Amino acid sequence: MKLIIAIVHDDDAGELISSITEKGYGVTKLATTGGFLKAGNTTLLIGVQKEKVDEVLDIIRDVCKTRKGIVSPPAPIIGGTGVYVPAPVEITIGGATVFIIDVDRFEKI
Amino acid sequence: MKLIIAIVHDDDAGELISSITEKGYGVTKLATTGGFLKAGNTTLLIGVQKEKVDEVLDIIRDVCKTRKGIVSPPAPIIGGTGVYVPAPVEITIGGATVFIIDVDRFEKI
Amino acid sequence: MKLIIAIVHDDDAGELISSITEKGYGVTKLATTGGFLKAGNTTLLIGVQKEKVDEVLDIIRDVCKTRKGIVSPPAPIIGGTGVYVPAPVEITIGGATVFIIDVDRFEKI
Ligand SMILES: Nc1ncnc2c1ncn2[C@@H]1O[C@@H]2COP(=O)(O)O[C@H]3[C@@H](O)[C@H](n4cnc5c(N)ncnc54)O[C@@H]3COP(=O)(O)O[C@H]2[C@H]1O
Ligand SMILES: Nc1ncnc2c1ncn2[C@@H]1O[C@@H]2COP(=O)(O)O[C@H]3[C@@H](O)[C@H](n4cnc5c(N)ncnc54)O[C@@H]3COP(=O)(O)O[C@H]2[C@H]1O
Ligand SMILES: Nc1ncnc2c1ncn2[C@@H]1O[C@@H]2COP(=O)(O)O[C@H]3[C@@H](O)[C@H](n4cnc5c(N)ncnc54)O[C@@H]3COP(=O)(O)O[C@H]2[C@H]1O
Repeated sequence: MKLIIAIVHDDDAGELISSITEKGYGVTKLATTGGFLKAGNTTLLIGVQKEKVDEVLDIIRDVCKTRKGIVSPPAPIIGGTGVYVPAPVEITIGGATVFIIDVDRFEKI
Repeated sequence: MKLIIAIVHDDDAGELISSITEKGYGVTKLATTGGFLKAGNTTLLIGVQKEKVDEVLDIIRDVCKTRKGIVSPPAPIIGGTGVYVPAPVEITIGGATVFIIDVDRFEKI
Repeated sequence: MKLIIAIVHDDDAGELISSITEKGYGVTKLATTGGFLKAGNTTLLIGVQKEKVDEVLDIIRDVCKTRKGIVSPPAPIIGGTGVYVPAPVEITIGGATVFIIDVDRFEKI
């Protein structure tokens, strides 16, 4: 058994969960927040048999798209020759950040 | 050290947390959502010494009960001979889904 | 790759996240609840290369302070000689409770 911890964009979470449950897999959803952009995102816990990990990763690849995010500039910089307002910076937010962890024991009670 | 990740029904969470802390164990609660029924449930993180894992599993077995859930039918199906409304399907929701993970290092700062 | 799961006090979370992202590390925040005091706290997921774990632990040590918490006494005890109201008990809440877990595979999709 492996535990897949996938951090995905909120806009992809609904479709991703449906695709995962349609294939008969179990999934639990956590509402989380990105440390850098401080925007809400979604973390999924997906426990699967070892030989099914790649199938679930394929579903994540199909559904989760790369997006652009805007990092609001730090406060304007007041220098000798006037005020300088740094332009907002566009960054790329990946489709998913995925950690795969070994599960010692799995119990359904 | 092992980390127990237990996904339980909201109605069992309060009693389960009390039973675990009364025995002197540490526990952290996450409000989560089931992927299939889309209903709220509770995920507990319980870090325990390896030889105490079975004692905590016994507490979970004592407290967490199996329940029935209703899966609302998909939309009515409109066919040649009229409208067919599939009956709601009753499914069984287990007492707890438990992942036990090995902890490399544990630090209290 | 290691996954650091750090449970910290809400009051330290903002500064801790900034210090971690300033060093270029990724971090995801979960709003959680302590099992014993039933007060809100924060759980951080921080995926880092193995040789960077100690640097992140140092950041956590710098930022997270030990605090006092009050455990409200259980209900007053009515005995033969009158009502006895146990005094509130002061306990120490550590700076951080940290689990470090081995990651089998890490994927950026
Ligand atoms: N310290 C830093 N310096 C410069 N740029 C930074 C940065 N931290 C993040 N970014 C950039 O900002 C995007 C959003 O990060 P955020 O922390 O809000 O949201 C993150 C975070 O919640 C989670 N995440 C990513 N890497 C992680 C890690 N190593 N550990 C824990 N969570 C991670 O996945 C979300 C998306 O990450 P992704 O890498 O696709 O996209 C990241 C990355 O492009
Ligand atoms: N392998 C796994 N990885 C991560 N989390 C897991 C998991 N297995 C179970 N869970 C978590 O535990 C809850 C209860 O699962 P249980 O299997 O007892 O009870 C399940 C099961 O009887 C059924 N079910 C779940 N997924 C299904 C699927 N893909 N197809 C058919 N039935 C499903 O619906 C009940 C409620 O499921 P729901 O998703 O709402 O809520 C799930 C989910 O949050
Ligand atoms: N082994 C473990 N597994 C999972 N999560 C863990 C854990 N150990 C600690 N935590 C998390 O860290 C928070 C702070 O724990 P700390 O041990 O510093 O500070 C604790 C400790 O001094 C005391 N405490 C906790 N559980 C206790 C128990 N069963 N009996 C007596 N005192 C307890 O109350 C403080 C606040 O506890 P609270 O539960 O509200 O909040 C806890 C809990 O959310």
